[in-house]
Amino acid sequence: QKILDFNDELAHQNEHFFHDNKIFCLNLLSSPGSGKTTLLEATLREFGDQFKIGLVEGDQQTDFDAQRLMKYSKNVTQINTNRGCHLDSHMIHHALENLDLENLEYLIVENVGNLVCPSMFKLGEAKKIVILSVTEGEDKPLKYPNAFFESELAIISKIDLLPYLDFDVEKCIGYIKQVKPEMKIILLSSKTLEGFDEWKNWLIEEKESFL
Amino acid sequence: QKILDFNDELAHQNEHFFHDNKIFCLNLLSSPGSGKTTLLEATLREFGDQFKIGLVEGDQQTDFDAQRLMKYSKNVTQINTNRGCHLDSHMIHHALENLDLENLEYLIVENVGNLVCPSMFKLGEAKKIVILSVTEGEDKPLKYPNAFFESELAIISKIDLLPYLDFDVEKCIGYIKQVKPEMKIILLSSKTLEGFDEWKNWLIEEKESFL
Ligand SMILES: Nc1nc2c(ncn2[C@@H]2O[C@H](COP(=O)(O)OP(=O)(O)OP(=O)(O)O)[C@@H](O)[C@H]2O)c(=O)[nH]1
Ligand SMILES: Nc1nc2c(ncn2[C@@H]2O[C@H](COP(=O)(O)OP(=O)(O)OP(=O)(O)O)[C@@H](O)[C@H]2O)c(=O)[nH]1
Ligand SMILES: [Mg+2]
Ligand SMILES: [Mg+2]
Repeated sequence: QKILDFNDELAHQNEHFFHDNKIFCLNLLSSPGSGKTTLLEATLREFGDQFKIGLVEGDQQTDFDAQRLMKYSKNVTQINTNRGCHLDSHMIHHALENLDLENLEYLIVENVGNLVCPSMFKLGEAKKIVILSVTEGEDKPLKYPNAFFESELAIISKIDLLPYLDFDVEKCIGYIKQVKPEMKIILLSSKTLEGFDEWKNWLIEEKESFL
Repeated sequence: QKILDFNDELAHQNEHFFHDNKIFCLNLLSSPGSGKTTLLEATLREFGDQFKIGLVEGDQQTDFDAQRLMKYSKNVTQINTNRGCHLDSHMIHHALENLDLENLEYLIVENVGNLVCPSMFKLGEAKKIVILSVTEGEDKPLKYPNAFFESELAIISKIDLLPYLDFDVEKCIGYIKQVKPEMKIILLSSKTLEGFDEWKNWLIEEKESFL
């Protein structure tokens, strides 16, 4: 409990910092391999010139994800947790030192691939986003409810693979709404860019109304 | 650390119990939706009459996975961790009370879908098995090395989907061997049953040499 309280305190500090500097911070949660990094690659490619975006990459080990994003942006930093299963606000606080924060509009944090632990640790973000890929199965929202309950946007990813799977989109949407009735849901593919207009609009509108 | 030591103590107790009763216990680790339950469904369907198998299902919430397995076997019990990110030896100790242990040959534990935390908690199992689906990407073994380092078998699942993905099987095998050179690797599909002979033989041989 003490650990959580200390984390929350520092999360509030981060929150104030973001607010004072008009930075819209998003925390991306999902299982390993749901498509977080691929989504960010496509986001930088498609909108990287229109929005000023800073990125924090979290992984147990390697800087593979940061390396992938650095093909499109210099404003990227990698955190390794080693045995840790989630990012915390202390890590974020220090990660900011490695980024160009001047005129930053968005700070997007890709959390460690994990549908359980990251949902329980605030980073000071404005909103959490949970990503579920169509290859994982429809029942994940009910089996891992915290990650969905704590998020304000659920992205159903890799929809270009739907023809090859028996994934029931409507069932999945129903399960998400069971956990969080007011959840905004976007279906997209980082491969075909289907759903990317909706994703872009969400980024614009949510930042507007938040700041 | 105290928590880990207490868990290890109870894990040793479980280990002794399994040894005395000639039960071969396996702990299945993977991300959410990698195909653990589907593998167990197919395993029960294909070999459930030849091997006496008991099953422990672990999830944050719901008994969906236990329900799925109960279509094929009565010897199934579900543990809910609620906010917990992994099963522990205390939970396993109690779960055994709900199973028919008489003449049991295999006890297979499906851990909470999580590629980080379960690798750090012993349950008293003979071996850990890590499952990685081809839809998750090749680099997971290096990014989540603990889960692979602690396992003796790596199953690459859902191989029937390979025609629709650009997943590099050889690269993935190389990454696994980087983390654990002696890792036994099986490629399989729970849908087409490709690789199931290998899986069956592994179950038979490993139990033989362990007990
Ligand atoms: N077909 C298809 N594949 C995708 C899509 N998005 C991601 N992938 C594939 O899914 C795999 C994993 O993608 P990543 O972006 O690395 O997933 P991640 O969530 O960042 O993984 P971690 O950071 O390790 O948790 C890769 O092989 C990607 O090519 C998509 O929209 N369509
Ligand atoms: N094409 C294909 N799909 C599979 C295969 N194995 C599992 N799936 C699908 O993958 C999805 C998830 O499968 P599950 O067996 O529920 O995965 P899991 O690892 O038990 O998930 P959790 O228990 O929630 O961590 C389901 O939609 C399955 O139908 C396979 O071999 N081939
Ligand atoms: Mg990633
Ligand atoms: Mg399962």
